[in-house]
Amino acid sequence: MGISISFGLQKGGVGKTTVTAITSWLLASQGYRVLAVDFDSQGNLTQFLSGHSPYDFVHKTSFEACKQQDPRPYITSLSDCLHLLPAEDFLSGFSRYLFDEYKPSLKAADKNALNTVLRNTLDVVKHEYDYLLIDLPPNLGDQTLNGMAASDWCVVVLQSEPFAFDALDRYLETLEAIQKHVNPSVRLVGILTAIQDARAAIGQFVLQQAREDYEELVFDTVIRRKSRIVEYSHMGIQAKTRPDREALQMYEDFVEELKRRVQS
Amino acid sequence: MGISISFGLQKGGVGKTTVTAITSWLLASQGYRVLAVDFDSQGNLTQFLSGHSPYDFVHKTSFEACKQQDPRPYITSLSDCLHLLPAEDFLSGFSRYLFDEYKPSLKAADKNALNTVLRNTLDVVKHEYDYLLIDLPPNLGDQTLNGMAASDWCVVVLQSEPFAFDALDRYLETLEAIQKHVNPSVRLVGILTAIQDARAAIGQFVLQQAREDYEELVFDTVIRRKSRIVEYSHMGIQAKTRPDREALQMYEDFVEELKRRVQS
Ligand SMILES: Nc1ncnc2c1ncn2[C@@H]1O[C@H](COP(=O)(O)OP(=O)(O)OP(=O)(O)O)[C@@H](O)[C@H]1O
Ligand SMILES: Nc1ncnc2c1ncn2[C@@H]1O[C@H](COP(=O)(O)OP(=O)(O)OP(=O)(O)O)[C@@H](O)[C@H]1O
Ligand SMILES: [Mg+2]
Ligand SMILES: [Mg+2]
Repeated sequence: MGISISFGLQKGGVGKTTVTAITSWLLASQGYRVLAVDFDSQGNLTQFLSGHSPYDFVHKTSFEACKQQDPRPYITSLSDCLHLLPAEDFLSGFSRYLFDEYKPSLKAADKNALNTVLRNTLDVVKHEYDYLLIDLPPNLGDQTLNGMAASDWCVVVLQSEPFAFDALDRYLETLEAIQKHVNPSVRLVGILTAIQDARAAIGQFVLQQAREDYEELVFDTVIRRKSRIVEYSHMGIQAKTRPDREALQMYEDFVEELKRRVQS
Repeated sequence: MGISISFGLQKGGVGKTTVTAITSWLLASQGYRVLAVDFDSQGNLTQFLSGHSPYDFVHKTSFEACKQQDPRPYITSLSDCLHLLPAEDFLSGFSRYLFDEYKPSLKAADKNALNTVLRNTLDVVKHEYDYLLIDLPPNLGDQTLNGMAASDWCVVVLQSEPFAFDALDRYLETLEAIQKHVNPSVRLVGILTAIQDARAAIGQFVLQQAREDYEELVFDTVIRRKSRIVEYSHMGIQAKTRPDREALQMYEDFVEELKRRVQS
């Protein structure tokens, strides 16, 4: 199917990595072939899914893949269905690379070429996967622009708190610009609340405001704050205990909604 | 006194802006002259302290201040004791500006000159304030490097969760590099846990690990998660109700520890 989906927002700590990781894991457990693409130099997705430090993947990351326009030597297989293109600190040189090395190498002065590096890279393997899920850093810089341009669908990840909500407009503007100038077929699949404090009135208020302003774009599924989810980030996802089932159920509901929206 | 203190970590959403905002407000309420410096293009500190959207300050921000090496035309007075140097989206062009405009304008090829732009800018007014508090974005890019180089003291802001803890080493490495090459007098004042989930075992575990690895560097004060604090981000800080007193007490304890450490 080769459906690429990115998870972004320029606000920090809203749950982008956690949603990308658990969604990748769930889709793979359902038998879909999944490539999880870490495009944040922090390497959190890499740590989450591989159980290894990003430093274990030095010089074998999405950065090398982009420089060579081929991800195949750098994809690591976590299971039959779940593959990972890791990230590590050197990826922080991505913008520098685009301007100092990639741009001078281009024959024509194509301003948009800087934004399609990741897309060209993932195109080499896109048909080999059902889903390619891309984790993005908390800013609207070159990694996010490339991530949007490489996506068939974009998920905006929200925390139901005011600063995250404030960041929505600017994210959507940026996506529109990518649609207009770089990738006319990328679409917003929806706005997901990935950390909701159930008992906080402010959380309810922000979610309500999101639903008023963005209506059916907002996913029905709301992922609540559960400490079990924090434990997965280093211990790995497990589906054994009751806290596991309560935590994963919310992400399973999201995955069902996501599949319905992207497969229609 | 002219003490500059930055609040940083490249992990998103750990509480940098909230700590910078409430610390600024508390010090000002104690009679200190405070300049709050927003150096994150998201403008969250600007929204928090001014009550206005960052877009209300277009072309009157820390970016203009840096380009002109003078913040005075752009400092806005929120009260007698609390002044703000705002930030807004155009600040995302800071790195571009450093490489495309500032660097070519330098007579000597001084690699470190790119890192001292904010310091030179704040030096113009440093003596007019007791404290200059700098809020930084969630990455180790040019704004954070400039923020560290402009600081007498750096506070690392932690959320007691694994990914934030993982980010500590790289932050401290970066600070050491700044100490070595750019600003020998900048010092780490300490590591502050700014969002602690009291009942989560993982939160206790991470805090304990921080205390084992970094010992007296870790502030004794731990700021717990309280939804009242989220409400301040748009409504402004208030000190009226019981939830206010419970929330602000933790930041007051931090401010006392901070003052002891920087004034010794
Ligand atoms: N539903 C949830 N319940 C509890 N904790 C969560 C939940 N989702 C994420 N977290 C925790 O919140 C923190 C931030 O999440 P995460 O790192 O996934 O966000 P992010 O948007 O990728 O952050 P960044 O902007 O730094 O990349 C992590 O410590 C994570 O374990
Ligand atoms: N002690 C606390 N209790 C409850 N909520 C908090 C606390 N500290 C911060 N928050 C909330 O957590 C979210 C993240 O905080 P904040 O924006 O200050 O972090 P940040 O590190 O500046 O994020 P970024 O990396 O995006 O700049 C905000 O919605 C804020 O209101
Ligand atoms: Mg992340
Ligand atoms: Mg912030």
